[in-house]
Amino acid sequence: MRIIALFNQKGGVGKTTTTVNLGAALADAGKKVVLVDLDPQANLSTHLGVDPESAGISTYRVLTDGIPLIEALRPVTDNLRVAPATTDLAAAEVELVSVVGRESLLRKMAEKNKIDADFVLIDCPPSLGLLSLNALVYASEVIVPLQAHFLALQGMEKLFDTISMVRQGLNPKLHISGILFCQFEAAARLTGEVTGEVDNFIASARGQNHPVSNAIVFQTQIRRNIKLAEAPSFGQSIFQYAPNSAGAADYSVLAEEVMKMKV
Amino acid sequence: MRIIALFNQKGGVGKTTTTVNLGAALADAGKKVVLVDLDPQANLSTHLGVDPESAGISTYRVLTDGIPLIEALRPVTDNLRVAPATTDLAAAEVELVSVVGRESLLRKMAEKNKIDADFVLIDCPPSLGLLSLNALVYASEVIVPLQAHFLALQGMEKLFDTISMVRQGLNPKLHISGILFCQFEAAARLTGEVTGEVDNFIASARGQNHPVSNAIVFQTQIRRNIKLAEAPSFGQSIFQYAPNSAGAADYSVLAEEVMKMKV
Ligand SMILES: Nc1ncnc2c1ncn2[C@@H]1O[C@H](COP(=O)(O)OP(=O)(O)OP(=O)(O)O)[C@@H](O)[C@H]1O
Ligand SMILES: Nc1ncnc2c1ncn2[C@@H]1O[C@H](COP(=O)(O)OP(=O)(O)OP(=O)(O)O)[C@@H](O)[C@H]1O
Ligand SMILES: [Mg+2]
Ligand SMILES: [Mg+2]
Repeated sequence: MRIIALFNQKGGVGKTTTTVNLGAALADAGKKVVLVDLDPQANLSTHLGVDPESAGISTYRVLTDGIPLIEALRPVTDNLRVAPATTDLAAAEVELVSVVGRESLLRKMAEKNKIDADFVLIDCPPSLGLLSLNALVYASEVIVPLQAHFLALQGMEKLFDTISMVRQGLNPKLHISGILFCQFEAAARLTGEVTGEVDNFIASARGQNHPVSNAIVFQTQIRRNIKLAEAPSFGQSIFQYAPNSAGAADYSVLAEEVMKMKV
Repeated sequence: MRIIALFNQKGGVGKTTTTVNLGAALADAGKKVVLVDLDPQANLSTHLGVDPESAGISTYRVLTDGIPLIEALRPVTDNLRVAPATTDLAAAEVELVSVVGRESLLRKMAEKNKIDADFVLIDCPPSLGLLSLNALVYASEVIVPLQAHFLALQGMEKLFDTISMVRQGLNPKLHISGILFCQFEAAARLTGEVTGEVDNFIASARGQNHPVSNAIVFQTQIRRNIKLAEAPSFGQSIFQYAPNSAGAADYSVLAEEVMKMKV
């Protein structure tokens, strides 16, 4: 079972869009997939057409009431289940501040039962706080969605520091498995500069004890495609909403690449 | 003096880009402008070419060491000063959890001295946590940068709830003065749907006690323009980097509209 955190504290880079559509593509390819919404915005839940406030267990209750993660799972399509978030998850950061082992609560509640899945994908909020830490402690690998913009590149150092911190203490096997360019505009001058910087950085980290030393930059780039931004308003993945779009093609190819990776 | 929080918990909508370029346009128009970076990503500081880790007082120290805001101000250009952030601001949320009056620390430190400014613009992080609350308690008005995407629209209710909460307790005069469409793509079908929904919502809130009842939707729309994403890598505003670009035109026109508003 691969447990993948979609993590980047920079806002709006494509974390939720990737969690939903990579998840749906893996499920369509016959893999058993679980998605976990750890963002108080509950965008993942909304994108899948799940009403966060409707009946059922949310990730907020998994963390604060100690309910096993398996009890929060709801079926979405064949092979795809989701643990939805509610907006009160925003309160968890403050409520859990003095709880011992607060960073490991998700892992603890997930490991209460054997979850029958090939992939678990966790959608993180745009922050380095307690909710993202819970994802990083439970995950075995991190995929970093990245927009090829300067401001998104700026935060990478802090992102690496956070993963290093989790590796040293709570989860030694955590590593970045891949960096994924989202909302990709190949023609923009800035794009070439940023992709070049990322390639150089990874090359210089090879062989060292660094969170990104074994990472790849996915060959698949998710192109800007307005259909990806339209799909959430129908509560659908890109494959249900616009199966012939560039967005659907890109996420299908990405799923192939993710399944072939050596991890 | 108008104290404006650029606030939207949705990530990547254009908060930082608007704070820098609206600030620069107001300064170029002869207004005295102060920018405050309250985001631990320190993107505002980087965008202005200010090294967050260099010597000087940061907003982290303003909040945690009780240093008057005026002492954190550094000159950027004529009429423009900034209070920069450092990445350790991320720790402030946890460090201040048990401090009495923790939501009002920024206001308290700002009001220690008379700040000679026509406009104070505060860049908020993508969250509803303590840092954003500090901005909302100190601000007299909120401008909401919004991308015309479904997921960005989803969070508006929670955004209104947060502003209502601050109005009831700590800052009764707080209101949303304007909603600004950023990264605007007029041709996209989704754009028409979202702008229509926002217009309808505001119209239905008129005359009620609602944070958005007196808001306008700015006539100015900030178009998608890659030059706006290139400028930060040079530490410049759009006016320094690409004065003849659509981005520079849009933010100039916005500044005119902001100066003419009745508040
Ligand atoms: N490849 C793409 N082409 C066009 N629009 C996209 C693409 N990927 C994502 N979007 C849109 O861009 C916006 C940001 O994407 P998304 O919400 O997935 O990012 P995020 O990193 O999860 O944001 P947050 O930091 O707020 O959680 C959304 O409105 C989404 O619909
Ligand atoms: N009108 C625009 N056209 C093109 N790119 C833009 C535009 N406005 C902002 N950007 C780029 O889009 C990205 C998101 O913008 P920005 O960082 O200002 O948003 P934000 O709301 O401050 O994000 P965060 O939630 O992470 O603080 C940045 O890389 C920025 O350079
Ligand atoms: Mg998201
Ligand atoms: Mg920002």
